[in-house]
Amino acid sequence: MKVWAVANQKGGVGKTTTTITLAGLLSLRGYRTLMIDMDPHGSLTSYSGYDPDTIEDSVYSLFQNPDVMIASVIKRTKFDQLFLLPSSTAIATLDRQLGAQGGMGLILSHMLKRVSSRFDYVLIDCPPMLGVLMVNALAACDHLIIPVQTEFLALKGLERMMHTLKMIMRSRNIPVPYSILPTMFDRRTRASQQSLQFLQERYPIELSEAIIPVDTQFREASRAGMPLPIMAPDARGVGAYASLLDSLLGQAPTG
Amino acid sequence: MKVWAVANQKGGVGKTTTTITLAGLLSLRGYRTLMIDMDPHGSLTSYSGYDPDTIEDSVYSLFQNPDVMIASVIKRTKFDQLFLLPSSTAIATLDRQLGAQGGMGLILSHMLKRVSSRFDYVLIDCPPMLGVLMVNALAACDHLIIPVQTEFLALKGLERMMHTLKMIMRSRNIPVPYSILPTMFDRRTRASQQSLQFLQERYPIELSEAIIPVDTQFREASRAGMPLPIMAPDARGVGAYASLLDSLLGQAPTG
Ligand SMILES: Nc1ncnc2c1ncn2[C@@H]1O[C@H](COP(=O)(O)OP(=O)(O)OP(=O)(O)O)[C@@H](O)[C@H]1O
Ligand SMILES: Nc1ncnc2c1ncn2[C@@H]1O[C@H](COP(=O)(O)OP(=O)(O)OP(=O)(O)O)[C@@H](O)[C@H]1O
Ligand SMILES: [Mg+2]
Ligand SMILES: [Mg+2]
Repeated sequence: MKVWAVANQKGGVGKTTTTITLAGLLSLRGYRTLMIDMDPHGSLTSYSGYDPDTIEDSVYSLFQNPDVMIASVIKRTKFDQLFLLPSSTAIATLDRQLGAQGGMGLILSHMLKRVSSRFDYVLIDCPPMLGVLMVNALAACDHLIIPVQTEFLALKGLERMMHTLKMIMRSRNIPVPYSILPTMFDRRTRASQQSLQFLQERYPIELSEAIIPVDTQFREASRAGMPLPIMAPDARGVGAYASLLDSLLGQAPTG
Repeated sequence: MKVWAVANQKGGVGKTTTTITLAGLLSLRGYRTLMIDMDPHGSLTSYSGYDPDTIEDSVYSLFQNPDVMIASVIKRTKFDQLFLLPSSTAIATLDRQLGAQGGMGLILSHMLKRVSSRFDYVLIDCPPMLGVLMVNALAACDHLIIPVQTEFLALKGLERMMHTLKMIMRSRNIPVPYSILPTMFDRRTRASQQSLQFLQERYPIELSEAIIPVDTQFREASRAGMPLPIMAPDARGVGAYASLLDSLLGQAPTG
C-alpha cells in the first residue's frame, strides 16, 4: 500500500481537485483506492455526496478514540474501487484539543497500518493550514504532492510551504519525497508562463513534468460529484493528471 | 471616512483581487484610499511591492503597541491617492498571543479613528480564517463584502461564513451590512450558471447585482503589481467591479 498526501497552506490551489482526479484515475485502472479528507471544510466529503456538518462517523471519531474500528468509518462512494474516510467540521477543534499534547502526530499512520492489506493507494486531501491534521498527513505519507497555481501571488505561498516542510522534516527521521505540481496553467497569459518559468528555474528537480492546464470541466465535475476522469475521460485536464500518475507510479513502486 | 472589509474563510475566492481592484478604482476617481492587509500571507503587501517576510513596520507593530503612530506605519504605493498598511508574516502569531485576552477585537477600529480625516475610504483584506484579525476587521467596518466563487464547493464554504458572521454579529451591538459578491463567473459552464442561480434564490437581498466574470487579466495585473483598473481600464473584470463600486457608493454615502 502506498500513501500520497496532497498539501499546500495556500487555499484554492487545486488540492481537492488533485486528490479526487488522481483517485478517480487509480480506481479506473483497477487499484483499490482510499481517499482521506483531513480538511474541516470537507470539500472531498461534499464532493462525494456526504455532509461534513452532519456526518456521524468521520476522521474525528478516529482521533477521539483510536481504537474505533477504522473499517466502520470508511464509506463507499458511487464508484467501483473508490472509498472515502470522510471529514466532519468537528475536526476543526482537534488543534485546540490535541495541539499541546506530544506524540499526536502519528495517529493517522498507526491507523493506516490496520488497513494496509485492503487498499493499494491512499490519497490524503489536506487543509489549507499548518496544524495537527497536516502534521499527521505528512507523517503518514510516502510521497507528498504540492499543487501550486501558476501565478505570482501563489509563488510566495509556495516558499512558505517549503519552509514549513523543512521544519516538519527535521522532526521526522526519514525525509518525505515530494513533487511540486503546477496547476491552473493558462498558456494564453504571460503571468502563467512567467510563473512556470520561475518554478522551472527555482525547483528543477522537484517540479513535476506534468503541468495541469486550466480546464473549466473541473467545475462541472465537482457539481456532478464525479471525478473528471469518470465524467469526461477525454478532457484536457484528465490527460495531464494521467501523465502525472504515470510518473508517480514509475517513481513509487507499489508496495 | 468609510471602512469596507473583504472576507471569506474559504481561500482563493478573490478577496485580495476585490480589495486591490476596488481600491484602484476609488483612487482613480480621486478618493484618498487606504488598503489594510490583515492576512499573514501578505498577498496585498507583495502585490504592492513590499516583502511581508522582512518588512519592519506593519499591522503587527500596531497590535504590539497601539500607541505607535499609525501614520508612521502607512506606506505609499506607486499610485496617486493609494496607500497601504502592510502585513507581516509575524501577524500569524497574534492569535496565540491575543486570542485568550478579552477586548482585543477593537484595536483596529480605535486606530482607524485616528486617521479618519486623512482618508475617504479604507479597504481591509482579510485572512482566510476566523481569528482575532478577522474579528478586528469585522468590528471596524461599515460594510462587509463576501466574495464567493460561482462553483459548487464554494457554496458550502459560504454557508459556514454566514454562520460565523451571525455569531460575531451577536457580540456587536450594531449589525454589519454585507453584500455577497459572485466571482470568477464563467458563463460557458453550467456549473457556474447553476451556482449563480442557487445564490440568487438563497440570498436574493444580500447578493450584489454586479457579477465578476473570469478574466485572465487579473493574473497579469498581480504579476505587474498594478491594480487592473490602472493597467487595463477596459478589461471585462474592471467593468464589473466598477458597477459594484457604483452600487456601494450609492448605498454608503461618504462620511
Ligand atoms: N486545472 C483547473 N482548471 C480550472 N479550475 C480548476 C482547476 N483545478 C481546480 N480548479 C477549480 O478551482 C477551485 C479550487 O480548487 P480546489 O477546491 O481543488 O482547491 P483547494 O486547494 O482544495 O482549496 P481549499 O484550500 O479551499 O481546500 C475549484 O472551483 C476547482 O473546480
Ligand atoms: N475574476 C477573476 N478571474 C480570473 N482570475 C481571478 C479572478 N479573481 C481572482 N482571480 C485569480 O484567482 C487567484 C486567487 O485570487 P485572490 O488571491 O484574490 O483570492 P483570495 O481569496 O485573496 O485568496 P487567499 O485566501 O489566499 O487570500 C489569483 O490568481 C487571482 O489572480
Ligand atoms: Mg480543498
Ligand atoms: Mg488574499
